[in-house]
Amino acid sequence: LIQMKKVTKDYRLGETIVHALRGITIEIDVGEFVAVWGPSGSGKTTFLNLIGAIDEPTSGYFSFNEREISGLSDDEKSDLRNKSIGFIFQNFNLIPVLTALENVMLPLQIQSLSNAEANQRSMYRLEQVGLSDFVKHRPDKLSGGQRQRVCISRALVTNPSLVIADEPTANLDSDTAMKILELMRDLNNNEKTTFIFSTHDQRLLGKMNRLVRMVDGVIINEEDHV
Amino acid sequence: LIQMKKVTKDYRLGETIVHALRGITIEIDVGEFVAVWGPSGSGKTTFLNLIGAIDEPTSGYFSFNEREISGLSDDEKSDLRNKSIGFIFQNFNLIPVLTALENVMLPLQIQSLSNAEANQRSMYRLEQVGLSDFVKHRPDKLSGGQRQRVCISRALVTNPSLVIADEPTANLDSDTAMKILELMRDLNNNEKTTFIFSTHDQRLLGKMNRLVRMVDGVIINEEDHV
Ligand SMILES: Nc1ncnc2c1ncn2[C@@H]1O[C@H](COP(=O)(O)OP(=O)(O)OP(=O)(O)O)[C@@H](O)[C@H]1O
Ligand SMILES: Nc1ncnc2c1ncn2[C@@H]1O[C@H](COP(=O)(O)OP(=O)(O)OP(=O)(O)O)[C@@H](O)[C@H]1O
Ligand SMILES: [Mg+2]
Ligand SMILES: [Mg+2]
Repeated sequence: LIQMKKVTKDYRLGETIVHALRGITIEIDVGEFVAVWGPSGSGKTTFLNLIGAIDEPTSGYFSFNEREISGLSDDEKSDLRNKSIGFIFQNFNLIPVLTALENVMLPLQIQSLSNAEANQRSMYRLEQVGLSDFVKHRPDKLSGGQRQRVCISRALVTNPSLVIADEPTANLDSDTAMKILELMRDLNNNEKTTFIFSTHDQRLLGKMNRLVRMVDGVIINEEDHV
Repeated sequence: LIQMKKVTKDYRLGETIVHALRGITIEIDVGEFVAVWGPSGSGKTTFLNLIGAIDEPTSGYFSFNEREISGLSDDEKSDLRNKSIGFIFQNFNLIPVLTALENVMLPLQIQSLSNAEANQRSMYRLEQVGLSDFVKHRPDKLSGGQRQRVCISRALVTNPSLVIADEPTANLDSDTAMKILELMRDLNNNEKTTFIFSTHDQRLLGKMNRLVRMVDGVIINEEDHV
């Protein structure tokens, strides 16, 4: 599904250059359930943003489903994201003037589904994360963990083939985190949905099929579990 | 230091009322190191906002240093917060157009310290959390865990007598989280700084002096550790 060869990512900051990724080589197949972990600032979010075609490498080779990403136009990338990828952002990115339900419906309305179907699928995803009673709340009227769960629902509502989850349980208590993990495991087992996580959460790390360790913009360790 | 008796907090949401706190009775003394934990949506942030005089109870008695909070004017509350309380917010609240350093200096500039002294104290706090190389970055040029650490530095820079920390390690890897905990423990031991946390983080919960469990807006369990 995903192939990266010696991918780098630099950010310019005034006079200096920040080398956020310093040569990433990795393959991730359809149906994997893999977590990237490592110190704060090591490049995990940057890596996930490249996979989600939200950002572009500075150098190196990156292909998604055998198509090289740098060859795609902005429209093609945007289309790819909307149809195939569900993204759970580390800083949420909910739209403040929309309710929880409206935020979750948005990706489906971009796909021109009917309001009725968008509504039904969004309500289903919000129930799955325990938010049935909060669908009319706008983000500022929700707790941190409730906002995080709205983001999770939004990422799943399009039935994506790839879910990219950046710290999806950082604001959740253990019971809720475990329920979310079960939900994602089921999708992975039943629908073959590919999951790529970034997480510091030991409760999740212990349950991954594959762990990729990142330090200072490079992958330094890989572990496979049965 | 803090006394609450049968404190409630209601939010109005259109036609309905959300009973976020349903009768909280608790005492917290100077020098304590206490964590509030419980399910997402159980009222922890609401509770911390009351303690920090950011919000007011709907009913019940609440005093801070023997002074009843409902009797204070907005200016008196604002003064209390700026001089005595350091607040680490669950959703960060950094000012986007200011650098990390400027964000940390802000509470000291409100206190009319000289720029030189504000700068020196802020650099010290940023070093303590490992951010010396990032002081010129604005928040959008920082990782999630780096933003969280800027918030921690900002809360400590005024040398407050009370630190209120809402999920202060949610975005931090284990090594960094442990360093932050050590830093706070030292302040608690050496300066008698009072710490009140809300956290889901098992790495922290295992190291608290006192654990307060909240469910559905009430305290249902207390544990003291030696
Ligand atoms: N301004 C508001 N208006 C209406 N309801 C609110 C408002 N703020 C919070 N709530 C509700 O009050 C309840 C308690 O929220 P609070 O933020 O205190 O929870 P929490 O324990 O901090 O949760 P988390 O662990 O997810 O951060 C939640 O159910 C939330 O939806
Ligand atoms: N737009 C930007 N401009 C400059 N530097 C940036 C930018 N975005 C990120 N960085 C830097 O790149 C490095 C990697 O950031 P990234 O967000 O990928 O880290 P991370 O592993 O996700 O960290 P965390 O665990 O704290 O979320 C960090 O040192 C960060 O300061
Ligand atoms: Mg990150
Ligand atoms: Mg909260």
